[in-house]
This record gives sequence, C-alpha cells and structure tokens, in this order.
Amino acid sequence: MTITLAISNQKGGVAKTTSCFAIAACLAEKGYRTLAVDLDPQAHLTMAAGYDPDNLEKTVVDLLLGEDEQPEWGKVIQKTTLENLHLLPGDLRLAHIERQFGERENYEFLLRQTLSPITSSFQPSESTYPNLISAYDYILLDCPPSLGTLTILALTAANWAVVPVQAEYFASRGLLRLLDVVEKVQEHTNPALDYVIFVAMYDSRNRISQRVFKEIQQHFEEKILPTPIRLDTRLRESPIAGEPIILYAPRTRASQEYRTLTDELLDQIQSK
Amino acid sequence: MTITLAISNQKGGVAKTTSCFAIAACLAEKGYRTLAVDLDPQAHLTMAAGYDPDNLEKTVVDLLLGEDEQPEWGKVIQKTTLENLHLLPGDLRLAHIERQFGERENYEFLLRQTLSPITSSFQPSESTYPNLISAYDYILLDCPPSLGTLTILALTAANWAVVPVQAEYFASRGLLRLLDVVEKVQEHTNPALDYVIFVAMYDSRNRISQRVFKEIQQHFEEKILPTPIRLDTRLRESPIAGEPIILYAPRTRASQEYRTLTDELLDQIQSK
Ligand SMILES: Nc1ncnc2c1ncn2[C@@H]1O[C@H](COP(=O)(O)OP(=O)(O)OP(=O)(O)O)[C@@H](O)[C@H]1O
Ligand SMILES: Nc1ncnc2c1ncn2[C@@H]1O[C@H](COP(=O)(O)OP(=O)(O)OP(=O)(O)O)[C@@H](O)[C@H]1O
Ligand SMILES: [Mg+2]
Ligand SMILES: [Mg+2]
Repeated sequence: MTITLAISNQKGGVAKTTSCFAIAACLAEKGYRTLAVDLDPQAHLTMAAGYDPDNLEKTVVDLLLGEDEQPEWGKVIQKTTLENLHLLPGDLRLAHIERQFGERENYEFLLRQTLSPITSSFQPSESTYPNLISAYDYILLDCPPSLGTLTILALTAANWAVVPVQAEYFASRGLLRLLDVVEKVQEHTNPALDYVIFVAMYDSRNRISQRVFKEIQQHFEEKILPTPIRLDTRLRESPIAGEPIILYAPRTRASQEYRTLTDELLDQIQSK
Repeated sequence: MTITLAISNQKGGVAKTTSCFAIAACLAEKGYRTLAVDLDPQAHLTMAAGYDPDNLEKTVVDLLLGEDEQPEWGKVIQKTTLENLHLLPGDLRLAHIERQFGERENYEFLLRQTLSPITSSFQPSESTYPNLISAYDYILLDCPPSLGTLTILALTAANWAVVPVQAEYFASRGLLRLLDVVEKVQEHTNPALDYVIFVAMYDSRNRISQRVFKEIQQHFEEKILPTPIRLDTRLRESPIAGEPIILYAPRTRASQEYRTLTDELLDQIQSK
C-alpha cells in the first residue's frame, strides 16, 4: 500500500524542498520505492534532482491537465542518482493551476485521481511504463509556500501532512493556520489525513531558537518528531550537484539527522 | 512626490519582510515620511511591527475591497515605534484577493488606485486622517512569495521593484523569471517601472555564496546594490520586540548594513 506524504508549510524558505528530497532519498536508501513529486511552480525539487524544468518534454502538469485515459507515465517520470528514487518533475505551468483551478467543481481531487494508477496495487506492464517496475511504497509531494490550490490538492491526495517549521517566534502561528487547513481538508475531502511536525534549519547555538523549539515541543507534544535538522551548509551545495544530501555528503551531520528523522517518521506512520 | 517600492521575490524566505521593515525604518530615520504596506496574507510585516493581524479593526484589505469614496485612512494606518514610519497592516483576507481577483478586468490597478490619495500631492486635513499629516515620501510594499495577483498589484503600483536575492545557486533563475514579469508589467500596466537588486542573508564565510555573489554582480552589473546584508541573528529577534532592527539593535552589523544599503538605494532612485 502506497503512503503519500505532503511536505507543506505556507511560510517561505523553511526547507520544504530540501526535506522532501532528503527524506525521499533516505526512504529509497532503505529499499522503499519512492517517488518525489514537484508541485511548486518554481520547480526547485526538479532542479535539486539535476533536471531543468524548462527542458523536460512532460511534467506533472501534463498528467494533471491531460485528457488521456492512459497517460504516458514512462515519459514523465525521471530517474535520480539513487536507484529507488524517482522524480515526477514540475514546471512553471503549475502557476496556472494555482491561479485558475480553484474555481472548478471538485478540483481538490485532481491530484489524488491523477496519482491513483501508481498508488493502488496497480501493476503496470514494463512496456507501458518502463520507469515504473511497480507502484511506489512512498510518494512525497513538495508544496509551494502558500495554502492555495496546489497545497489543497496535495493535502487531499496525502495520508500525512509532514510539516517542517523553523524555531522562529512567529512559526507557531503559521503552523496553527496550516493545521486549520488540515482540519478543513479532513472535514471536506480527506478524513484520513493525519499530520506530523519537525523542526528544520535549527540554529542550535541560538538561545531564542532553543526556547522556541522547547515551546513547539510542549505545544505539539506527540505530533513533533524528536530530531531537529540543524543548519548545515552542505545542504546548500547538494542541489548544485543534482544529488540528494546522503549521496553528496553521506557523513555530514545533515545526512545523519535526516536519516534519524526518517526513522522517526516511519515509526509514526507505521505504528498507526 | 511619493516613490513606491515593491519588495518582491517569488522565492520563499529571502528576507523580503525583514528588508521591507529595515529599509522603511532607515528611510524614516533619515526624516522621510514612510509607509510600509503589508501585502502578504501571512502578515509577517504587521507582526514584526508589533501588531496582531487578527485583532485589527481594519487593514489594507478593507481599503482594497471597500466601496467608500472617502475611506477612513485614519482607522487603517497604524503607528510604529519610529516616528516617521507608519504601517498599513495586512491580514489573512489577502489570500482571498490572491485567489479570486485575477479574473476581474483591470484588476492590476486596484492597489495603485487605492493608494492614490496618499501618493499624489493630496494634503488631507488632520480631522479626516489624523494619522496622516500629509502624503508620504516613500511607500514600501511587502510582497508574498509568489508571482500572483498580489505581486502584480504591487508591481503595477510601484516606481521600483526592489528585489532581495540569496547568494544561492538557483537564485539567478528565479530572478530572471521575476524580471520577465517586471517586463510584462512594463509593457501592460506600468511603463515607468524600474528595478534594483540586492543580496540578503549573505553567508560571507561560504565559498559558494561568495562565488554566486560575484556571478550575480557580473550578470546584473549596475542593477545590483554594492552592499550585501549578511547573516545576523539579531534580525531574527527584532520582530519579537515589535521593533525595526535599527531601534532594537542599532549597533549590530545588520543595522549598519541596512543603513548603507538604503543610502545606495536612494542614490539609484534619486539619480534617475
Ligand atoms: N538545514 C539547513 N541548513 C542550511 N541551509 C538549509 C537547510 N535547509 C534548507 N537550507 C537552505 O535554505 C534555503 C531554503 O530551503 P528550501 O528551498 O528547501 O525551502 P522551501 O521551504 O522549499 O522554500 P520555498 O518556500 O521557496 O519552497 C535553501 O537555500 C536551502 O539550501
Ligand atoms: N540577514 C539575516 N540574518 C539572519 N536571519 C535573517 C536575515 N534576514 C532574514 N532573516 C530571517 O530569515 C527568515 C526569513 O526572512 P523573511 O521572513 O524576512 O523572508 P521573506 O522573504 O519575507 O519570507 P516569505 O517568502 O515567507 O515572505 C526570518 O526568520 C528572518 O528573521
Ligand atoms: Mg520549496
Ligand atoms: Mg515575507
């Protein structure tokens, strides 16, 4: 059974893309067949995986907008430098979906429906889907910094919202607002949606960050994963190499922390 | 004559809000009557100035959506801890404008029209506008991390787009995309729009940041302000105090750098 994770937070620059790619890589390294999906018009996940969003024949947009009964998954999904990790790339046309899809009836289900061939026990033949040997164990959705249409699509398609937060003073406020939206999605389109929180870009030497981290832990208790991801400049370099951090710099602290975080995430998910 | 600056960049977390407040404060400190306008549904500028967006009777949204011929500016504009600096606060309802205004005809001019009473040589009487002694010298617009309706409103209302970028590998790409949008706005709704770029959140000890900074300087030459704003943890603290950095920590490096940057910005603007 496929588990879909929406990596979301409307605040900008809180390591959604970095975490989506890192966690997806850690899952793949453990042997899980993993697909990372780029839902941000800015397509940073696509670039971090080494692709140019403007030079791809097809992306997730063609699947979302396409009319085919049997879309050509094999043409859209890309490999990465990690064997078990595939990429469903995004591009700028996602902005069009963000702006204009919110008006359509039942728009919320568009992504869930689009992904259904690869989330069920669908076993596509090799010839139709040469990049898909079989369905994925984990699908991770990288969301843009907003609570608009694209994030709603992701939350409706997901089993879990996985929310990176910075240990900053106003972060809790934005978090509560995101959880309001999670609650609305639970009521309207996805009752099974659950969520988990973790701290990213943590400056462990900063007194205020330490205090905010404690406050978030107290406030959100069992919903927050124990391991914070601390600042590590190697995370700014790995996108240049087009590689996930655990391949680019396997022994850097960030690689270890993302691996630990992924184990904690799996505990939460698999103990449900 | 009022000069309006749109602080914009679709990338999340690149110090738009931090820079908007800091530059506005530096202008106010120099004696310019300055208004900072919060156009982000997340209302971080409003919070950084010490206000709770959910507890304000009126915000910029009421001016944008209001039907009054003579809106009550005095009820909307808030003071800050700096005498020459006022705040036009935002709130969550800006998300509604972001999602649903793009369809209206000539929506692009809504902000420019809304601000026209305070950008012309309009001299409101004290009784109608107790917080407005006269029109402002500078208006700064804090934009959300997207190139949607709110940013288009800002770019159509502005004389200058002032663009913070991080010295990161993919930053130039996003910058070029923003400049495409600037160009479209120049063609359709605002021929007088110009732009200037500066580097923010600069990690001066990082070799890659240094290299990217050089590349951005070479690529954008006279459009980029010389002084980068370096990382300074005091900038993460000042929003908690509800004060601009130059009041909260006047001698910290970031205060000096933002003052220098503001002088360089004024050179660009006033030499045109
Ligand atoms: N732990 C970390 N240490 C140092 N730098 C980090 C860390 N995590 C992320 N970064 C850097 O911070 C910046 C923002 O990260 P990222 O792009 O992943 O955030 P985001 O939430 O996806 O942003 P957006 O809201 O624009 O989608 C990037 O330059 C990234 O390389
Ligand atoms: N020079 C700096 N040094 C250290 N921290 C900084 C600096 N500039 C900004 N920050 C911090 O980085 C974070 C992001 O900054 P800010 O919120 O201003 O970015 P933004 O571009 O407005 O984000 P968004 O895209 O969400 O609107 C904030 O926590 C802020 O305090
Ligand atoms: Mg991202
Ligand atoms: Mg901001």
